[in-house]
Amino acid sequence: MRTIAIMNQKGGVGKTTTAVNLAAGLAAAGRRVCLVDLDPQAHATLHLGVDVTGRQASIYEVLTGDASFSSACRPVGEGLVVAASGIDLAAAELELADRENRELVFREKLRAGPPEADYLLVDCPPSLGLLTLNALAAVSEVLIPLQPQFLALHGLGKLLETIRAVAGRLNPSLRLLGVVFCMYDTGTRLATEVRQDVEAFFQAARGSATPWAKALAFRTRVRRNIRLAEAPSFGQSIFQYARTSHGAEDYQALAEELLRTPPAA
Amino acid sequence: MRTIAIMNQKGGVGKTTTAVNLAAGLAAAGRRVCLVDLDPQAHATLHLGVDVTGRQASIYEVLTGDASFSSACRPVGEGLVVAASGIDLAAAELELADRENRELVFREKLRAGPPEADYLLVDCPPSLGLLTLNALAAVSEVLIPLQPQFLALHGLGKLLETIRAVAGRLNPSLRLLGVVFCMYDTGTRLATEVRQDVEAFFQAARGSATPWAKALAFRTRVRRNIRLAEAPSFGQSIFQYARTSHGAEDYQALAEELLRTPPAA
Ligand SMILES: Nc1ncnc2c1ncn2[C@@H]1O[C@H](COP(=O)(O)OP(=O)(O)OP(=O)(O)O)[C@@H](O)[C@H]1O
Ligand SMILES: Nc1ncnc2c1ncn2[C@@H]1O[C@H](COP(=O)(O)OP(=O)(O)OP(=O)(O)O)[C@@H](O)[C@H]1O
Ligand SMILES: [Mg+2]
Ligand SMILES: [Mg+2]
Repeated sequence: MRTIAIMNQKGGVGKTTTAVNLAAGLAAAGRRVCLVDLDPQAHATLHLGVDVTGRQASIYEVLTGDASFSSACRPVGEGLVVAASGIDLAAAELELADRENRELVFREKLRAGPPEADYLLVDCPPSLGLLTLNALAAVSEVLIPLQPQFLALHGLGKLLETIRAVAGRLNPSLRLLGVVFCMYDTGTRLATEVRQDVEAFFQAARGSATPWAKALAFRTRVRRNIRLAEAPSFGQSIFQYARTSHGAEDYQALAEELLRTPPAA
Repeated sequence: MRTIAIMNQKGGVGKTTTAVNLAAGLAAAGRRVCLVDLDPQAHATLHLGVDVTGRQASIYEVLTGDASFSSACRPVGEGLVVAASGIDLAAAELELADRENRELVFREKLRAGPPEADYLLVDCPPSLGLLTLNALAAVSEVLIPLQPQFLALHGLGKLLETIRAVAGRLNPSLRLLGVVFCMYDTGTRLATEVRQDVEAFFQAARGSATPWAKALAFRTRVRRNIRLAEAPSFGQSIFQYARTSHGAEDYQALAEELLRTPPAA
């Protein structure tokens, strides 16, 4: 099972949109996919129209209680299950704060009962707090959605340092798989400049002793496309909502590129 | 002094862009403005090109150490000072977690040494954690930047509940001033639908016993405009970077509308 955290502490860069549509794209290509929603906003859960009322456990009970990982998993379509989040997850960060090995709770639960899947994708909240650290400790690869804008680029250094710190302290096999440009405004000077900066940075890091030595900027760029913003209000992935849109094209291309890209770990 | 927290736990909706450009717009209208950066990403600090490397205190030392509030304030232009943040602020949430009255630390420091200003604006991180709670406990009004998209709208209910909880427990005078639509794609069906939903919600809440009984959707809408995304890379407000752009027009109109709107508190 390939395990990938989709994270970036910068808000609104396309983490959830990428996690959901990449998961759906991989499932459409015949892979078994488990999507984990580790964001208290529960947007990945909402995006796919998953119902969290009812008695079934959510990821909150898995992290803070005795619920097994698989008890939070709900099938949402051909080859895709979602470990759903609820707003109670916001309390988890403060509740876990006093625990020993508080960053390893998610990894322990995953190891105790791993899902039957080829890919495990984890949608992270826009912060470097305990929930994100739990994700980084549990996976082997990190995918960073990046909006090609100055404020979004600025935090990349801090992100890499966080990945290096987690690899050093909690999870030696953690590697950066790469960045994917989202909401890409084709043709603006800013987008081109940012993309060139990032590509040059990773070129220069080739072969270094860092967790990003094999990282790449994915060739697929996800263009800005209003259909991607509309799909969540129907509880659907972009493939269900607007199969012929640019958004569906780009996320299908991204899924295919990921399938061709060997694990960074 | 009018005190306003600019917050929304949804990421990337325009909090920092609004905090910085509204502060600059109010200063240009002759008001004395203090902008507080409570986000560990330090994007408001970065956006205005403020240098945090020297020996001067940042907001981290104010919250976790003995530094006074005014020691973190740096003048950045006519009538505008910034209480700057650094990436050490990320550690503040965990460091404050064990303190008594952990949500009131910022308020106490502000009361001990208030800045000489007509307006105090606080840029918040994309979460409902301790830093945001500190902001909500310290101010009288909340302004919510809202991207007119489904995922961004979905969290509004939770935001209002958080404001109500803080007003009930920590800060009885806290009121929602209103929402301002950012990155408004004029003409899309989604934007119009979301705007109408929000306006209808606040109409219906008029006169209720809630902290949002007087809230309004600001008439000024900030259109999507690439100049707003470029300005931070030059360390400038939109007024310095592109004075004739749509972005400058919209934030000037927002500043003027705010000056005409009586306090909600
Ligand atoms: N390529 C795109 N084109 C147009 N809209 C997009 C695109 N990608 C995402 N969006 C929209 O932009 C907003 C932000 O995206 P999203 O919520 O996926 O970001 P995020 O990084 O998960 O945010 P958060 O930091 O709050 O978790 C959403 O309203 C989403 O629908
Ligand atoms: N009206 C606009 N038009 C175009 N780009 C915008 C606009 N407002 C903000 N942006 C850009 O969109 C991105 C998100 O905005 P911003 O960083 O202000 O949001 P935020 O809510 O503060 O994000 P965070 O949740 O990470 O704190 C930034 O790159 C910013 O430059
Ligand atoms: Mg998200
Ligand atoms: Mg911000």
